Amino acid sequence: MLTLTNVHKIYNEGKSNEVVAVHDVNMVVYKGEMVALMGPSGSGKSTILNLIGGLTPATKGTIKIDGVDTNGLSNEEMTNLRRDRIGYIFQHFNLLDFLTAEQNVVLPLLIQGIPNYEAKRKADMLLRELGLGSRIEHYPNELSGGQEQRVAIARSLITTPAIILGDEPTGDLDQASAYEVMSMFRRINREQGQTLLLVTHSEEIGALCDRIIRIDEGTIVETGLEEN
Amino acid sequence: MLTLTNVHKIYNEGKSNEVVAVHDVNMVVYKGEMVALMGPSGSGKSTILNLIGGLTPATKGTIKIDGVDTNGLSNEEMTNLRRDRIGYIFQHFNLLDFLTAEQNVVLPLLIQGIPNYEAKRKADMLLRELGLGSRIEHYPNELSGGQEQRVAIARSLITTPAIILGDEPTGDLDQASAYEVMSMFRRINREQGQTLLLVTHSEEIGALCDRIIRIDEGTIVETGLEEN
Ligand SMILES: Nc1ncnc2c1ncn2[C@@H]1O[C@H](COP(=O)(O)OP(=O)(O)OP(=O)(O)O)[C@@H](O)[C@H]1O
Ligand SMILES: Nc1ncnc2c1ncn2[C@@H]1O[C@H](COP(=O)(O)OP(=O)(O)OP(=O)(O)O)[C@@H](O)[C@H]1O
Ligand SMILES: [Mg+2]
Ligand SMILES: [Mg+2]
Repeated sequence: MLTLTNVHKIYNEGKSNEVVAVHDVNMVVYKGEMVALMGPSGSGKSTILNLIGGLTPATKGTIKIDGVDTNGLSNEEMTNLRRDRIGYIFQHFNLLDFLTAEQNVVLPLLIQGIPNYEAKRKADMLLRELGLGSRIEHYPNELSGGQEQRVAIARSLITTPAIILGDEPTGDLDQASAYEVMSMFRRINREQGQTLLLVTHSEEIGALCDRIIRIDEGTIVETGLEEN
Repeated sequence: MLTLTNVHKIYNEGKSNEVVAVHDVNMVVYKGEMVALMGPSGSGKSTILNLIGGLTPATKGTIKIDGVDTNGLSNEEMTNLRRDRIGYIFQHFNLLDFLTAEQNVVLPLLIQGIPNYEAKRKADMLLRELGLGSRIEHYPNELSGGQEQRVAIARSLITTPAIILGDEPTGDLDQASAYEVMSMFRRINREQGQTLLLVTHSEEIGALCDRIIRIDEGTIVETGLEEN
């Protein structure tokens, strides 16, 4: 499903402010798995998600999504891949603050050409399921941190993407809400076979996944496959 | 130190989209305490911090900081109180993205009229203590989420304010880094008598505080004083 082979990401390569964000990364996420990615602050977790999602180019190494080398794709092909097969929950949500919660969530469907009424119906259902039924018309600055996060989660799920990349998707939620979101993730993982790679700082959330990949100072230190 | 008496905050009062964010809030934080504020997503925690910090006006009720009713202050007096006596760590940091980590942290000192070299010295010391020695010249978009959070923490501490209001100050940190930040908070609390009110979703972080105030659906359900 997702394979990273010998991946490196270096910012400002060769300059005085060069930073090796990740190096020698070899990682696999199998189709239909729900995997946690954990590690200290600054260890490279968001970088790995950004590399997989094609939001930043790798300095070295190969990234394959469903066997397709993302380096070999044109800009348009990568954009289509992201639009149709990947759902992304950003660490700070990246909602559009001039759109309501509902409008933020329907956007990926409108981009796919789904009619407005159908997109709205799906968005409202998801938002209600996440406890935001009374916040559908609110703008991001009229929402609490955890409410914004749930809007971002809804937006990532609405196109039922094959792969969901979540960067601390429960970071702003209390424990009860976090568990509700995790059981929602587990349900779509079981019922629709969606693959999830979730960055988290919480061992409890990690324990709810099939395995935990651990990263430290830019490289993988545990794959969680050793126990099998 | 901090008293809230019969505080209410209603958004869009009287309109169809009226939201009661908090109501009937009675709360005290004593001088020199380190108190946690916990509750479900959307229950009113950020609202309470915003009310105390004067970032939003209360619809009803009284807020006193060191015996001074903040409602009776002029805009200028409130601004001075915020500048000199309150440190604020926002839920999403609110760093200025056109300033480096160091520049973001020196800003409150420059506003107080401290000379640049002295402010820089203090900022670098704090950033190093928080593990960001190698990130001093980085801009916010060149930092990881947890690194940004630590810059926000440094910025809130640099003026050694009497009161620190932290909105999930360890939310983007791994457990080890979170504990380091909490022991830093505990140290300044013990050594300098600073008062801290910290919103958190983590019971472990709450347990490191003197007591936990719990909020649910906009009103206080536990003060943590009952056990004494
Ligand atoms: N400008 C606004 N207009 C309308 N409603 C608002 C506005 N700002 C906040 N709210 C509502 O007030 C309630 C309390 O919000 P608040 O941000 O205080 O919650 P919180 O406890 O900090 O939540 P979280 O843990 O998710 O950060 C929420 O239901 C939110 O939707
Ligand atoms: N544009 C950039 N230029 C230079 N360095 C960068 C840039 N973006 C990220 N970094 C650095 O790369 C490293 C990895 O960052 P990344 O955001 O992947 O960490 P993370 O594991 O997600 O951390 P956190 O848990 O704090 O979110 C960090 O040390 C960060 O400072
Ligand atoms: Mg990150
Ligand atoms: Mg909040």
